[in-house]
Amino acid sequence: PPATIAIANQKGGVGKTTTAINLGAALAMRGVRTLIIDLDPQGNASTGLGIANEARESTSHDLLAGMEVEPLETGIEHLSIVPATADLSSIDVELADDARRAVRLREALGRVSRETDVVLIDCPPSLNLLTVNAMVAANSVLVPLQCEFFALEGLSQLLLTVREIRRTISPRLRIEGVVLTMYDKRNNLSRQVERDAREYLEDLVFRTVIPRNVRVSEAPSFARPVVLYDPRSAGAKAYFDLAQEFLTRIDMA
Amino acid sequence: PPATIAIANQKGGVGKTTTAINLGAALAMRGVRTLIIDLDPQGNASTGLGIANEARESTSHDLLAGMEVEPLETGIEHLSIVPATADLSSIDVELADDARRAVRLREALGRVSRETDVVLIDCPPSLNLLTVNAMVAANSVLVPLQCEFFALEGLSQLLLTVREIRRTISPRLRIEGVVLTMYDKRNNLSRQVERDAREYLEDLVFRTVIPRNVRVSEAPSFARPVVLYDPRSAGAKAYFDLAQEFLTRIDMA
Ligand SMILES: Nc1ncnc2c1ncn2[C@@H]1O[C@H](COP(=O)(O)OP(=O)(O)OP(=O)(O)O)[C@@H](O)[C@H]1O
Ligand SMILES: Nc1ncnc2c1ncn2[C@@H]1O[C@H](COP(=O)(O)OP(=O)(O)OP(=O)(O)O)[C@@H](O)[C@H]1O
Ligand SMILES: [Mg+2]
Ligand SMILES: [Mg+2]
Repeated sequence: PPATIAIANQKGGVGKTTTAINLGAALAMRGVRTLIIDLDPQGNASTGLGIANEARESTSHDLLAGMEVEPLETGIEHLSIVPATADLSSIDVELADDARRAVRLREALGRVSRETDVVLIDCPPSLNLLTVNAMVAANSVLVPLQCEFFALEGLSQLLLTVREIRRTISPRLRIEGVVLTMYDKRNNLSRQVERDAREYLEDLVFRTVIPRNVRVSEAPSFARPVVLYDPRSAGAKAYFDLAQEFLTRIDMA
Repeated sequence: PPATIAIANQKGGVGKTTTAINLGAALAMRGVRTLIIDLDPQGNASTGLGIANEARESTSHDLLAGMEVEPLETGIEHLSIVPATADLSSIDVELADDARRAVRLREALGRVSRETDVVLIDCPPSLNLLTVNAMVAANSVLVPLQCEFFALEGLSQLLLTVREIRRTISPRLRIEGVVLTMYDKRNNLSRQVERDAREYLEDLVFRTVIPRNVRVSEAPSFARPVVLYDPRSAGAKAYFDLAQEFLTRIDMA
């Protein structure tokens, strides 16, 4: 079965979607067959990869509801996606009486990821049923950590959630690592957060640091990952490095 | 009763907490008695105002559970807060069988805001029961909108939710306005988002625009709002302007 990674952090705007899109694209460019599952009702990963609303016929909501789903092509070789729509936000209510509501994605994933090497699940900014489903379906959790003050505050809550899932449903779930994002070398705060993260989390923190780079935030408006929109930019280079380090960490380099 | 405003946007990291803290502090500095309700389990508004975890004895979770709550002083005259802790995240489950779960905050707010002019409710990045409670308790919704590509995408979902609450529970709920945040004048994207927002939303968009300003992101690490941490900074000036424009809009200038 494919290496399945949940990209999660309940703090909002830290770079979860940007990491799912660009790590996914960088892996695909190296020939790694990659599937992105958009599990956020905002559908930003689907939009950032140019999937129009009308094209989102079979979605991650359908996957959780137990229906047959066919991933969509993204126009990037080896990269496909199961897109999201807003109706995903009612899944808590729909599955409220289902005793197996936490394992729905794990059960469904086998059917959509037959010819896949890596699955990346983009999570919403919350520790709700959607993020729990992603963690239960995953082998490990990748945590984007923005280099800002509020970033470290939510981390202990996230690690507690992972530990609880490991204790109850997924004994082998682990943290893949923490990726520092939007690092601004002119800003004291960034240096401080990096120092604190490496001291407190040690080897969990990836060596690759993603800089704040305007080309990264421009890329989604052209419906392309920054690694294709501007491959020579500092942001793209960092995501190529991240893909290399990621493959080494999961023994696929 | 006080003017009650929900600061909401399900897109993460757009400046909801930063706006609650700094609009709140700027209003208090003008003698407007202001109460902040931290309704995000991350508790960032509480942390950003220097409320230590140990001091969060009576919280917004208690408010929703129907208990007596006494707001805490923030050290800033005329500004008080009902802080948040992580147990707020289980409120969905706790109130699942309560037919009145959506009006809990509205019913409780009268008891804590007797000597208040303005109540600001900081919402989590989601359209869940917490944000619904905030909108039902409020007279209007203030929407921080980050000047980035994904920002406009979630707006229609947010406006639909407000319309639904107006139709079902709160006939007088309206949009106070949209505040553009993290505007970077060097960045084409910011100009484009501003142009689109003013064309699409017209007078709903506040004239005041909050610039991206490193002093704003540094302030929380000193547990002070930027309007006190560095009142001459571009970020602080913008929040003073916002407070002026806000008071004019709610007829309290
Ligand atoms: N390295 C970067 N440099 C500049 N801008 C970035 C960078 N990474 C992300 N961004 C921008 O920051 C914003 C937040 O990023 P993104 O949407 O990926 O975060 P998220 O964690 O997925 O947010 P949410 O919590 O809403 O799901 C986006 O507008 C994105 O384009
Ligand atoms: N005008 C600004 N200039 C620079 N940084 C800013 C500005 N406004 C907010 N920030 C920083 O951006 C990050 C996101 O802001 P904030 O936490 O207020 O957003 P939020 O919408 O409350 O996030 P969440 O969705 O997680 O609740 C924070 O680290 C904050 O310090
Ligand atoms: Mg996202
Ligand atoms: Mg916040």
